[in-house]
Amino acid sequence: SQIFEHISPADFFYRNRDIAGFSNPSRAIYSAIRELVENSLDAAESIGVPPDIFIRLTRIKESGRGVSVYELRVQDNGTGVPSQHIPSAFGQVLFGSKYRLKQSRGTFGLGGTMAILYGQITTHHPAHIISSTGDSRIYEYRLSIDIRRNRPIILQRKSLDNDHKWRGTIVEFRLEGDYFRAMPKVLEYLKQTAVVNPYANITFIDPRGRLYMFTRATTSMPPPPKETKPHPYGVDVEMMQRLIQSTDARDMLTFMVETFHRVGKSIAKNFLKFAGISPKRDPKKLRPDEVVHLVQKMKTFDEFLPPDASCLSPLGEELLKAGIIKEYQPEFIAAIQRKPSTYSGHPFIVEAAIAYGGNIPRKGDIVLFRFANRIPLLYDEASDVSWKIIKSINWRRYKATPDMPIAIAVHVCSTKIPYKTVGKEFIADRPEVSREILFAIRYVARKLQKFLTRVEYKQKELRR
Amino acid sequence: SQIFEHISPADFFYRNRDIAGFSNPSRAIYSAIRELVENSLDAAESIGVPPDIFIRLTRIKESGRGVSVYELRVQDNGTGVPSQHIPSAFGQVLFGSKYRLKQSRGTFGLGGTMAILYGQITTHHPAHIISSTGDSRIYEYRLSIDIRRNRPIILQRKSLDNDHKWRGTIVEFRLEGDYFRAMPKVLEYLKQTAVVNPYANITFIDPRGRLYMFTRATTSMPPPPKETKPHPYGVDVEMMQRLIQSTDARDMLTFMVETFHRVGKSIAKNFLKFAGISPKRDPKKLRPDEVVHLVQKMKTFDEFLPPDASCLSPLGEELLKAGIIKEYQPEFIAAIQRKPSTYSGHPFIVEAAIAYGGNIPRKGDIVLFRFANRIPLLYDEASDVSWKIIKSINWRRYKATPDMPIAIAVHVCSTKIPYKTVGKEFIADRPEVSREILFAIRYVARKLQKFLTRVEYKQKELRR
Ligand SMILES: Nc1ncnc2c1ncn2[C@@H]1O[C@H](COP(=O)(O)OP(=O)(O)OP(=O)(O)O)[C@@H](O)[C@H]1O
Ligand SMILES: Nc1ncnc2c1ncn2[C@@H]1O[C@H](COP(=O)(O)OP(=O)(O)OP(=O)(O)O)[C@@H](O)[C@H]1O
Ligand SMILES: [Mg+2]
Ligand SMILES: [Mg+2]
Repeated sequence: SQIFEHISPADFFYRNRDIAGFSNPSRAIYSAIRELVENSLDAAESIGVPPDIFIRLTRIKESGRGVSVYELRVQDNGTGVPSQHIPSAFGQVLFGSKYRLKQSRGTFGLGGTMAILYGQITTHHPAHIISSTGDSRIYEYRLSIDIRRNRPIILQRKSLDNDHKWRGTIVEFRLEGDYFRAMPKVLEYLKQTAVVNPYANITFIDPRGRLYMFTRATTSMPPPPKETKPHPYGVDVEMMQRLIQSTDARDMLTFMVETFHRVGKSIAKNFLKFAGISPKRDPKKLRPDEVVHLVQKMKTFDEFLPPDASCLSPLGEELLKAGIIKEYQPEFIAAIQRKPSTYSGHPFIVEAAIAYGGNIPRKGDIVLFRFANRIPLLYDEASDVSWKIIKSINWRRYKATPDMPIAIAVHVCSTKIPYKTVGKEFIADRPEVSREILFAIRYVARKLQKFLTRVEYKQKELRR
Repeated sequence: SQIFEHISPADFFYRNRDIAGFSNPSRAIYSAIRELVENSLDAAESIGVPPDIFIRLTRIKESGRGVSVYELRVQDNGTGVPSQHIPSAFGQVLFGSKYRLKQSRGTFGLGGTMAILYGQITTHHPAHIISSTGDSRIYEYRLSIDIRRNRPIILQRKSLDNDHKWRGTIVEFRLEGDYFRAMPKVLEYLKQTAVVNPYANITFIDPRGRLYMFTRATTSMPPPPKETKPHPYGVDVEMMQRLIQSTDARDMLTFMVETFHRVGKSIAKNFLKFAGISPKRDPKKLRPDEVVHLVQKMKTFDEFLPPDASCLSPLGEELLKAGIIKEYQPEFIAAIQRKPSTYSGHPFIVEAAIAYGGNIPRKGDIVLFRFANRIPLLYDEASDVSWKIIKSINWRRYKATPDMPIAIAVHVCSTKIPYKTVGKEFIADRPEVSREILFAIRYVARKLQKFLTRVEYKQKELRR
């Protein structure tokens, strides 16, 4: 007969590690490296410091059939983790500092912990964390994860003098994997990461002792993303109830102005009139059906201002083109940064670039580069919303044919990227986001069309 | 400065509902229907009863832009849910009866709850559950979900007389969606579900009042899947520690025999000798490094017997061919059921069929049907391991060209399907599983090759 049980989130991701991007030994190496590098980039950027990241992957011993036990060590000059939070940050799933409404690479609260968990189940070796927030102490932990209870087990804890006021984090742990199969993707990831984060220094020493240095091209950092308020468009009933629960506002007018992004008094007044709710009502006294009504009206009121781009950190057209130019020296390149838009309360910006010719390979299909919050997405291209949009476009309208050497780059930045997978492989088909990607690609496709028309014209001229 | 928080699993899937298959209004309708239908199929099969499933989707009101509020009602004649578990079964994420080592459609403990959660955040309407296990009472609940605490809120609970000894479950809730966009996929899902579960009656009334009846072709049920012990090959350190923790065995020989699938005394003796561990040792007294050593030796010991097929419930070659035959009347069809294999302790069986000609469309690509534990997988084909394998095969070797009308069906059954996504869209690239799929497809491809060779020969004969 049936046995009903509940399991912890760590147990869920342990049992379903394919879902977190740890399906096989080569994928595990890729996922572990990218999760730690993304944590380090977030950590340095959050204090406006150009990131210095050192990655070392050492082979400890062979396990057979291409698989070995490796030790991965990633060091950064970021914020560091406060001592009391180190065990949970690395030993508990669904714990972190990125649950705010702010653009960052991390979003789920489980990437770093998942990598350590995978290391633990394949090698049983505890994780070694050293960190300081730049104060007078450096903290050193050896941890393992109690997977069934989703909590860290502190095996050792030391506190050391921090005479040099070092600030940063070192994460070191062992895992079983297949680096040599993962290598092309790992190197491609680091290379593309360096391109869209040109202010970062990334150093990688691979198991054969080879040194890869991606030296920063600039020390100037883009304006950092800022925490923002939810945009009223697309807020759902649950979000609305939480906002009502946590507000100090005593009336609906103040609630609308204080709670939402770019809602001033006059817009708030007009909206409340449109929704038929008195501005004097106490938000906490709205009935459930009134809350539903308010949420539905928020979707159809068209006077809300679009989101302000300043809370986000897009690449900018120059940086988006830079990677393609460096790689392919195309004959033609065009880029666009769309105005900010919003889905489910989250502001986002789509940027796209298209390039033709040069050394772009002719592979019978457009070469697509995808980025989200400055992270390169290298897997499952065919499931990504950008790919589907490219496939849905009739390229002949733009004088482009499948045998032409064409490359497209798409970057989406947002307070929350709608990833379809926990492994952050590709972006889901959210209507507002796919619409923006479609418009961005059509815009640059029209620029390509003008170029191809001029080329065609010149060729005709030459033949005469 | 940084704010560290933890979130509940319900909050995680609320914030990341794209991950659970609820990205957009049409996808939400599809996901809600399939999650409830799969629960109903599991519930009836678990007591060996031919499933009778009634699905009704009613439009309540329009919300604008193609999106409406619908009411979804799914009724079955399955086991029913014991009264004390109804709130958690439907109102708590990561709770369920399918965490055992047994083949079933459900595996994560969140599908039904996720559908209800999505309904709640889009309509704020509580869920209505009626269920009885066939005893003297029927229980009726109205529930909502406390998302931040991942627990059910019981709004109403009634207990009614069950004079007719009814047994089953009715789940009724409202959600916002776009049925007309979802319709082709919903109907395809129900049709393919009926094909691979020919003993099930499925009735669907759509929002326009149209009745779709998929009447059972037989009342004979396949032998039900059985709960089994983990297979020793591919067990990891965490699993090993849990098995050691929960065993009653006082010595390693008894532990090996009682814990693992198809390990008898002589195999256990040989393995322990191979691993250099005395059969008399107390499992609970093994040192951590000895546990790691044992796990590694389990991967390389080649005398373990392959899994027994009897714990699994494959379709069988006839049933796998039946759907293709009915749909396309092909000129040629061949199928294979591979012997059981195992990954990470989970036994699995791969079945494949290939068909040529008849009404199979020539779409420049092979038509692929994918199934896992008798569930049709209709999304993200290009990310699925079966698709990748088909793409990696050099079909010219088998005399097949891309313009030929070829269809392939692949079914994987296992105590755990390695889904890549929580929405169960496609299967991850697990080495042991992809190997089996590759061999199965090659086998039927060789049969196709023989057929195409005969066809080619006959055509040459005719020309003379
Ligand atoms: N190198 C680091 N420097 C500073 N803080 C870190 C570092 N690595 C992890 N953290 C902290 O630990 C938390 C948990 O990290 P983890 O990677 O598990 O989740 P996340 O980054 O929040 O989200 P995601 O799962 O999307 O990566 C982070 O939110 C951050 O606060
Ligand atoms: N129609 C039903 N009849 C009987 N039991 C049911 C029914 N629907 C749900 N349940 C019970 O509720 C539990 C939770 O269902 P839910 O769909 O959330 O998770 P699951 O089916 O276990 O896994 P998955 O997330 O993969 O679907 C099930 O394990 C089952 O015990
Ligand atoms: Mg992270
Ligand atoms: Mg289910």
